[in-house]
Amino acid sequence: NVAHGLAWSFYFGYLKFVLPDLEEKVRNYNATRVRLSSHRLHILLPLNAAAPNKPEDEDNHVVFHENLPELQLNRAGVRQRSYKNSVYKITGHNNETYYCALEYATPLQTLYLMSQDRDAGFGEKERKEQVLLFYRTLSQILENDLECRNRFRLVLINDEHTGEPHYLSREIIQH
Amino acid sequence: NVAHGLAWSFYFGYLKFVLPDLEEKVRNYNATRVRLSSHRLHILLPLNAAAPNKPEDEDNHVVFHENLPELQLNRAGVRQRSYKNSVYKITGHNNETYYCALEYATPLQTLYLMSQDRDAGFGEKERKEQVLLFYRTLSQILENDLECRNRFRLVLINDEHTGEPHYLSREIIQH
Ligand SMILES: Nc1nc(=O)c2ncn([C@@H]3O[C@@H]4COP(=O)(O)O[C@H]5[C@@H](O)[C@H](n6cnc7c(N)ncnc76)O[C@@H]5COP(=O)(O)O[C@@H]3[C@@H]4O)c2[nH]1
Repeated sequence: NVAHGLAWSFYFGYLKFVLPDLEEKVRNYNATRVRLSSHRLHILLPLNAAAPNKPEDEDNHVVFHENLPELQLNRAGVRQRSYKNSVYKITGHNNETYYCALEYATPLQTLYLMSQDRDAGFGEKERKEQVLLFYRTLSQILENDLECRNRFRLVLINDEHTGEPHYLSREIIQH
Repeated sequence: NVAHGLAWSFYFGYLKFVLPDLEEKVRNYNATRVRLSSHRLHILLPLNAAAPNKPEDEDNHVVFHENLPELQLNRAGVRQRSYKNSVYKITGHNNETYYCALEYATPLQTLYLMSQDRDAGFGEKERKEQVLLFYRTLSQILENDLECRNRFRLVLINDEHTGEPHYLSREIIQH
């Protein structure tokens, strides 16, 4: 049950300390730069685990704006390891603009690559159920952490979107 | 089998691209700075998964020297995500000095924290066997990647070292 461990890893190794820290950053950001439409970190979960490195490649209505100031921590021997989040400008179909910090759930890239590697013992047909298990496990973990629970939004993306060029921006704004 | 997924994640999400990139960095580093005793990334695997954030806390003969230049990549929506490795100076018991890039295997921190959280479904007595499963799985994966195979050293650390203050430096140098 790979998704179970990856959800816990995403929490203990990242969200548990990044989400509380983000709260502070986002408050300072609104005061001085563009006004964010939401304070929450939007975490994108494509159902087929195919997470690209640049959301623009999926939908050109999702455009990188700039990075928030980085957080630096000593982690497991790496000195001043850097954690940063990216703010995107999203354009809706009525031309409304929506700014927020967003990223794909990076562990889904591992699920995807494992399903393609015959040594990893994990196939394409298990992938979707693993993404759903990841989503359910992560939701429960984050709900139980008072320091995290209102600071994120898990956005399940149904990417069997035959040729709809702006499905991603639509799903983020509508959410 | 949490350790299995964490080993694959450590490979696909980190070592697969960091190890080949490190080769280049280390060659430039030797030419201009301190001479590294080994080009390999030393990855520490404490058997009880208790990986501290600063190795100095375990053994003051392992001292941070400086970071290598960082690698920046667009990853899953995060723009210019930073990957860096730290060079340490290790002093042996004959006062010999040994310089190398080293870090604890970060996923072991997840194993440790999961074993402490009663919701994670994973107890302290399974922890050691999960560390060994992580070690075996990771060894196989890295051995099969020609771009990785001579660029790392997995250092299993037996940390049931009753009061030996320099067990870590000894294990790194002797390895
Ligand atoms: N030593 C070290 N230095 C790094 O820069 C690094 N980056 C990743 N890893 C380890 O490789 C594996 C794969 O990483 P992935 O990004 O898929 O998952 C990551 C990712 O989903 C999220 N995360 C961690 N750091 C960041 C970050 N800086 N930005 C975004 N997401 C992050 O939280 C998960 C667990 O992180 P770690 O528990 O630190 O260990 C990871 C993991 O075991 C690293 N290990």
